[in-house]
Amino acid sequence: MRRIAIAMAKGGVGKTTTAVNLSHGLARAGARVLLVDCDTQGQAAKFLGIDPPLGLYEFVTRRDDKGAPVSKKDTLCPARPNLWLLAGGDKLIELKNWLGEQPRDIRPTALRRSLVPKDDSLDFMIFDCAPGWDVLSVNILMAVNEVLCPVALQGPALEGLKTFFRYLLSAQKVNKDLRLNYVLPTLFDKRTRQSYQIYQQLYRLFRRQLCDPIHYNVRLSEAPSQGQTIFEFEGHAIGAADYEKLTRRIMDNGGPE
Amino acid sequence: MRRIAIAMAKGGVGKTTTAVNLSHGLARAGARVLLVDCDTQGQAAKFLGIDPPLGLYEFVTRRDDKGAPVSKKDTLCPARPNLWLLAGGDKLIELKNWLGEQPRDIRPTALRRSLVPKDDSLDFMIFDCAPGWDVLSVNILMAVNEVLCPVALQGPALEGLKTFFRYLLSAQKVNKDLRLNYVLPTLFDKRTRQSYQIYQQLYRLFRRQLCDPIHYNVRLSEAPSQGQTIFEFEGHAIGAADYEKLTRRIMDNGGPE
Ligand SMILES: Nc1ncnc2c1ncn2[C@@H]1O[C@H](COP(=O)(O)OP(=O)(O)OP(=O)(O)O)[C@@H](O)[C@H]1O
Ligand SMILES: Nc1ncnc2c1ncn2[C@@H]1O[C@H](COP(=O)(O)OP(=O)(O)OP(=O)(O)O)[C@@H](O)[C@H]1O
Ligand SMILES: [Mg+2]
Ligand SMILES: [Mg+2]
Repeated sequence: MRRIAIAMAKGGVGKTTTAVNLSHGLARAGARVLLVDCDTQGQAAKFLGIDPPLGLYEFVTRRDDKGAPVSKKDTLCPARPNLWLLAGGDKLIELKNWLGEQPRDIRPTALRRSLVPKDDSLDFMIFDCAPGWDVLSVNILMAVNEVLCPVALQGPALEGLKTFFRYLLSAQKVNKDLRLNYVLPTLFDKRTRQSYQIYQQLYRLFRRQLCDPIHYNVRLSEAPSQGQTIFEFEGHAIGAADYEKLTRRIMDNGGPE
Repeated sequence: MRRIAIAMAKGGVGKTTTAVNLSHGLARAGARVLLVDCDTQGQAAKFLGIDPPLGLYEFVTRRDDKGAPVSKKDTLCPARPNLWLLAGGDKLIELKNWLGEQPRDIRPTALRRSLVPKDDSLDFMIFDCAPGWDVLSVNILMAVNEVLCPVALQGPALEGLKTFFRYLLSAQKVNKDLRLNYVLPTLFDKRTRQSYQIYQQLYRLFRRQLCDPIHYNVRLSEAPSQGQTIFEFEGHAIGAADYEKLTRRIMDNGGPE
C-alpha cells in the first residue's frame, strides 16, 4: 500500500484540490483509496459533498462524543466507489492539544502506529495536509513514505518550497523511508511570464520529481461548492485532463524504490 | 495603541500581502508601526527585502542562539521609516513546541504578557498570522483586540470564514475585548461571476465590517520578489490604490469601541 502526503506549508496552493481529485482519479481507475483529511478546516468532506459524523479524531481516540467505543471501520466514510474519507475538522484542534502534551521524544511519532494499517485492504492512503507547520504536520510525515508538494506558480513559491524541503529533510532523519517523489506545479497561467519563470526554476531544481502542471481552470474552483470532483462536475475541463494525467503518473510511477 | 491580527485559517488569501502593505501604508501616513510575523515560513522579512538576525522567538525568550541575554529592542528590526519588523521563521517551531508543553489553563495566554507592550512607543501592532490553526494562533488572538479577516473571492471562501468565525467566538470567551472589525475581500476578479456572488454573500453577512475589495493585481505578486511593498514597486498600480484605501479606512475608523 502506498502512503502519500499532499503537503506544503504555504497556503492556498491546491493541496485539497489535488488530494480530492487525485483520490477520486485513483478510485475511478480501480484502486482502493482512503483520503485522510488532516486539516482543522475539514474541507475534504465539503469538496466531496458529504458530512461524516466521525473522522480522524475518533479513528485515533476510538471513542465518540458520548465516550462510547468506536471501531476504526466506523470512522471511514464511503464517499464514492473505491473511495473512503477519514474526515478532519474542529476536533483535530483537540488532537493537536493532546499531541503537544506528549513527551518530546515520542511526540513526532505519537500517531504513527494508529495511522499505518496492518492489513492490505487499501491500495492508497492520501493525506490532505493543513497549511502551516505544527505537531500534526510532523506526525503525518512520520506516517507516510511519499510526499507530493503542490507549488503555485506565482509569488514567492520557490521560497516556500525551499523552506518546506528543510522540514522534509529534518523529518527524514527520523523517518528514513520518507521521499519527496512529486513536485506538482499548480495554478499554471500560460498568459503570465511569472508562471513560466517559476516553472523553469522548478525544472532545474527538481527535474526527476517534476509533474506536468495543473493549469489555472476556474472549473476546479467551482466544483467544490457543488460537492463534486472535477470528473463529475465537468469531465471535459482542462482541470479534469490535468488530474487524470497526474493519476496516470502516480499509478505508473510505482512509488517508493 | 491598536493591536490588529491579520488572520484567516484558509491559506493563500492575502494575509501576508495585506499585513505588509497595510503596515507600510500606515507608516507612510506617519504612524509608528510594529509588524509581527507569526509564521514559521517567515515571509514578512522577504516581502520587505530584509534579513533580521533576531525576531519573535528571541523577543519572547530574551536569549539569542548562544544563550546570551537579548533586550526586546534588539529584536525589533527597522524596516522602513516608522516601520519595525519582528521576524518569524523556523524558530517559531520551537516556540510552538514550548507552548504545547504549558499547562492547559495557561497555554492560550502564555504569550500575552510579553506580546503586549507597556509603553505607548507605538501606534499600531500588526500581526501577520500563519495559515491553519494551532496553539500559536490562539495566543495571538489573546494578545490583540481587533481582527482583520482577508477572504479570497473564490472557491469555498465563505465556508472558511464561517469556520474561522467559530474560532474567534471561542477566543472571545477568554479575551472579552476581541472584535472582528474588518472583513477584507481579496483577489477580486471583475471578470468572474464567482467573485461577485461571494462578495454579495459577504455584504449580507458582514455589512458593518466589509471593506472595499483588493483587486487581483499581478503587481502585488511581483513586488515581494523584489523585496518591495506595492507603494515602492509600482505606486500607480491598482493594488497600491486598494491598499491606500484600506490604510485610510483603518486610520479613520478609530479602532476598538
Ligand atoms: N488549478 C486551479 N485552478 C483554479 N482554481 C484553483 C486551482 N487549484 C485550486 N484552486 C482554487 O484555489 C483555492 C485554494 O485551493 P485549495 O483549497 O485546494 O488549496 P490548499 O493548498 O488546500 O489551501 P489551504 O492551504 O487553505 O489548505 C480554492 O478556492 C480552489 O478552488
Ligand atoms: N490582490 C492580489 N493580486 C494578485 N496576487 C495576489 C494578491 N494578493 C496576494 N497575491 C499573491 O497570492 C499569493 C498568496 O498571497 P499571501 O502570501 O499574501 O497569502 P497568505 O494568506 O499570507 O498565505 P499563507 O496562508 O501561506 O500565509 C502570493 O503569491 C501573493 O503574491
Ligand atoms: Mg487545503
Ligand atoms: Mg502569509
